[in-house]
Amino acid sequence: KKTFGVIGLGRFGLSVATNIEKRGFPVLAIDSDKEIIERVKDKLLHVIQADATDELALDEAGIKNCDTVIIAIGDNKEHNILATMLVKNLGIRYVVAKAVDELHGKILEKIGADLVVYPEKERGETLAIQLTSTSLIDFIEISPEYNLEEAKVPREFIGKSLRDLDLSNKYKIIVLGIKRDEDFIVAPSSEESFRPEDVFVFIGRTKDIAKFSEKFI
Amino acid sequence: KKTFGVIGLGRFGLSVATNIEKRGFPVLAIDSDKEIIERVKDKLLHVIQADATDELALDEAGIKNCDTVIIAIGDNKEHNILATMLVKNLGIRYVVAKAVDELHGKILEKIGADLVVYPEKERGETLAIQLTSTSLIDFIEISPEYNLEEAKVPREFIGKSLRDLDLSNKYKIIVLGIKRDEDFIVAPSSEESFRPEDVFVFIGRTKDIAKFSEKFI
Ligand SMILES: Nc1ncnc2c1ncn2[C@@H]1O[C@H](COP(=O)(O)OP(=O)(O)OP(=O)(O)O)[C@@H](O)[C@H]1O
Ligand SMILES: Nc1ncnc2c1ncn2[C@@H]1O[C@H](COP(=O)(O)OP(=O)(O)OP(=O)(O)O)[C@@H](O)[C@H]1O
Repeated sequence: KKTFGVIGLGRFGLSVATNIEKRGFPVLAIDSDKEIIERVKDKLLHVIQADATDELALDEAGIKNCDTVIIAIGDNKEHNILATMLVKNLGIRYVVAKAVDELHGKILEKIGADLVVYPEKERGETLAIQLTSTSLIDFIEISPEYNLEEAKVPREFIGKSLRDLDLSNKYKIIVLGIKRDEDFIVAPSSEESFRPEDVFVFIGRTKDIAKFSEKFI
Repeated sequence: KKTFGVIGLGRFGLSVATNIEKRGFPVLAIDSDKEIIERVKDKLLHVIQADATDELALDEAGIKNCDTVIIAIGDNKEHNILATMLVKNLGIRYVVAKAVDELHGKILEKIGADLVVYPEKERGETLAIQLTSTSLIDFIEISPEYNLEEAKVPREFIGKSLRDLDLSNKYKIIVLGIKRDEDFIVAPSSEESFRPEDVFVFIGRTKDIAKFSEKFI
């Protein structure tokens, strides 16, 4: 299972860390500030106090076990940039870094960040879309209340048709498609029945999906 | 056409304002800081320098013409709260306010904000979703063979339930949601029946959608 590292547990970093854990993935959460560690340690499973500009400390914290690391250090741009470089040097495959402004973001791209995020700017854009939007898919994609999910077909569903399973009424999820071998069956008919190895894609409210996953996945 | 007001042109507020304008809606952009006004006036059409804690100044700026106002003042929580109260008092129908933390957000709800946003926390959540999820919609949106469509409900469908209409079997399209008044019904149950003015969103193969549209739309 993919492991994530989050460095910097301010509002953005803490939210990234708790939400990744909520979705069932292990998170290594790091911050240099003792008070922050105290405040967040009941909210996260693995919290370590360490200075992310100290390569040895990062290594000892176990950062190399992470597939993806998110650098969420804020005000201190130099620390943010240095931590990003060190994490990339330690061989982390995918590094996401938060930028304070465009110039900072350009530097982060140059030094190897695989993805640069601008939380305030990007949330401003999605809010503008929400306030002016007439598209349901925009709404689903940017609303944390609904979700698009992909999962291996539960053993109990194999051999049963969508009509019999009646998922939209029983679990309030709608099946958009089935991935079978290398193919996508988009908008399957209700006669379609699941086969072993099928992966199905569905949408629904996040809490309904959680209930469904708990039961079958 | 709906008019928007944005008060506070920091990273979040400026992004909200420019993105709403980009989508074709008029924006009244307000900030009290002369340096900020200088920096943003080439990026926005209507920028006014005003102190949003001054009710008269707000009125003179023309805030009452706005259908929706977004309060994006940051550090200064009291200014943010007061501006929210004044804007609500001036009769603005829908007020969105940015909160710095949970306590601040609770106060904003109590004093009448219709929507409270936490940009860093919310962007953290959507990043966590992006990093841990896989998306069929990307596939549908980039494949010329399948399509995502939105259409006014055909007259023949009004009063009929999704179960009776049996669209996935008859026309090979799957209904993802229904837009009704200002609401989205995502993943509707098969008992849901269409009402006049409904707009529904569906996916399917491009040729099946073409057949369907030819018949009903
Ligand atoms: N060298 C470092 N190593 C580890 N953590 C660090 C380091 N420097 C700063 N941090 C931590 O990064 C966190 C986020 O930084 P800060 O609060 O300055 O950013 P912010 O932009 O205000 O955050 P947010 O907007 O996400 O609330 C802080 O908790 C801080 O202790
Ligand atoms: N009373 C006021 N009236 C109008 N504008 C104000 C008032 N007080 C503050 N502002 C403006 O609100 C803007 C945003 O505030 P600030 O920069 O403190 O928030 P921030 O949280 O750092 O912003 P962001 O994270 O969006 O960059 C500033 O440009 C500031 O000039």
